[in-house]
Amino acid sequence: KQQFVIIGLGVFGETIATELTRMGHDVLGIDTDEVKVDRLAERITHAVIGDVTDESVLDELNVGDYDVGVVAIGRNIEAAILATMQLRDRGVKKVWAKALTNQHHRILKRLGATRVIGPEFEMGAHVAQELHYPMVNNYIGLGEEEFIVELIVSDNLDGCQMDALIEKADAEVELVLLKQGKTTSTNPSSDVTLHKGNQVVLVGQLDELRKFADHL
Amino acid sequence: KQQFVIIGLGVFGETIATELTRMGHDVLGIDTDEVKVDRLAERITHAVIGDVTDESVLDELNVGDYDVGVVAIGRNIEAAILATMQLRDRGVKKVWAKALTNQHHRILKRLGATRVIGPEFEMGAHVAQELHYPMVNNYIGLGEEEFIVELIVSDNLDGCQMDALIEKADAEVELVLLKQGKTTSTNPSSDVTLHKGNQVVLVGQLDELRKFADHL
Ligand SMILES: Nc1ncnc2c1ncn2[C@@H]1O[C@H](COP(=O)(O)OP(=O)(O)OP(=O)(O)O)[C@@H](O)[C@H]1O
Ligand SMILES: Nc1ncnc2c1ncn2[C@@H]1O[C@H](COP(=O)(O)OP(=O)(O)OP(=O)(O)O)[C@@H](O)[C@H]1O
Repeated sequence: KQQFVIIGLGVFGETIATELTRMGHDVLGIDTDEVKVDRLAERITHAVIGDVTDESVLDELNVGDYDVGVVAIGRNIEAAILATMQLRDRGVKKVWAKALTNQHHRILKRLGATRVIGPEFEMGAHVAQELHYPMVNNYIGLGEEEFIVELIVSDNLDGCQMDALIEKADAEVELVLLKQGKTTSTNPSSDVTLHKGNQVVLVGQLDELRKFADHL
Repeated sequence: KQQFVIIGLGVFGETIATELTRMGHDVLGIDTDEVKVDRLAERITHAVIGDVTDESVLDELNVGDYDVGVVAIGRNIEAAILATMQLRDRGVKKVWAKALTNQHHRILKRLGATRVIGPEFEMGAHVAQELHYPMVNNYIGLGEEEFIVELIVSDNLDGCQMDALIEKADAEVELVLLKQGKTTSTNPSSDVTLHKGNQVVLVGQLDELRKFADHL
């Protein structure tokens, strides 16, 4: 069980605050907006009206005692900057911050944010990939351009064999998991026949995965 | 190559528009904000100043000819609603829309959005999971409460054997991929010794994965 302070209770901050509370942690939420604070009063440990650009606010709340701080203010970069600095100055070890743009990202990192997240940017990139490769349902980056990708088999691939598809694309990708209906096989043989709606999980280098996807 | 119309060029819309253009598609971007439109003029196929609550704007741009429409307006729900309806009325087959809240999500779905995305909500849920389970780096939901999860081995698990950890937790989870340094093995033996920083990919039911994570 940890203690979290969430500064900024827009959709992003509120979601983090309520989810962490639901999972059993102590969560303090701070926002200038009374409506948002009231709405959360019953759903998180403590919801407080306060302006973080006022240093006394965070002092009175003893934020230095918290394990983790999350700065969930996007547009008001000055408030996000001040909140990040104040949390770090008071000794909060882990401070995650939301950033709207790449520039804000670099600023917050330099001011001590342990990690910076760009929800609109990251989801935008995700959506673009899904629109470009409609068969891609989800993916995980493993670093060094290597990805795990989940594809949903479309109509036109119904009845195809996996290894035939890999061979035709001449792509270095591997099948690691296959879910057909409710049955998941974690070591599927590559000559398996695919059916519409099946979930195919592959791993490979980005170029090879693209090569594979372009030949579908 | 497809034709996309992106309505709303905030961070989310702009990211989608620029990424799709970079991947070779035709992209029309529309926004009321001249500054945003100018900034994108050189980076997407067409960037146009326009207010989508004015029906003539979309008519003049022949949006009916586009394959896909993305409504990337979050706060102005009325504009998002009108944009969604107008795209569908003009025959755009695939319309994806951003929604800030669950209520907006249901409204946009009912008005014909093919798919609704909540970037702040989805990333908020993601961040909460990562804060609750610090070893979890990423995950993919396969449906029916089944997940693929990527963990990063922490200090205290350095030198542990995978099967010993699974046994100790008495959890029904399977090791599907292991990345140690730059080497990825897609069919790792479960008695493998883990080292700090290794990337471990497991699959299992949510309860079993939690059971495993709680025993780490
Ligand atoms: N100085 C401040 N002190 C405390 N809270 C603040 C301060 N400035 C802004 N906030 C709060 O931070 C929250 C998030 O601000 P932001 O401008 O990013 O809104 P948003 O884009 O609607 O958020 P989200 O994208 O998470 O829905 C708002 O609820 C706002 O009231
Ligand atoms: N009627 C409209 N016609 C065209 N564009 C609009 C209209 N209303 C809002 N927009 C544009 O939609 C974009 C996104 O609006 P929103 O209010 O969601 O801002 P945002 O939260 O800053 O976006 P993001 O979270 O993507 O950064 C803005 O650039 C805004 O100018």
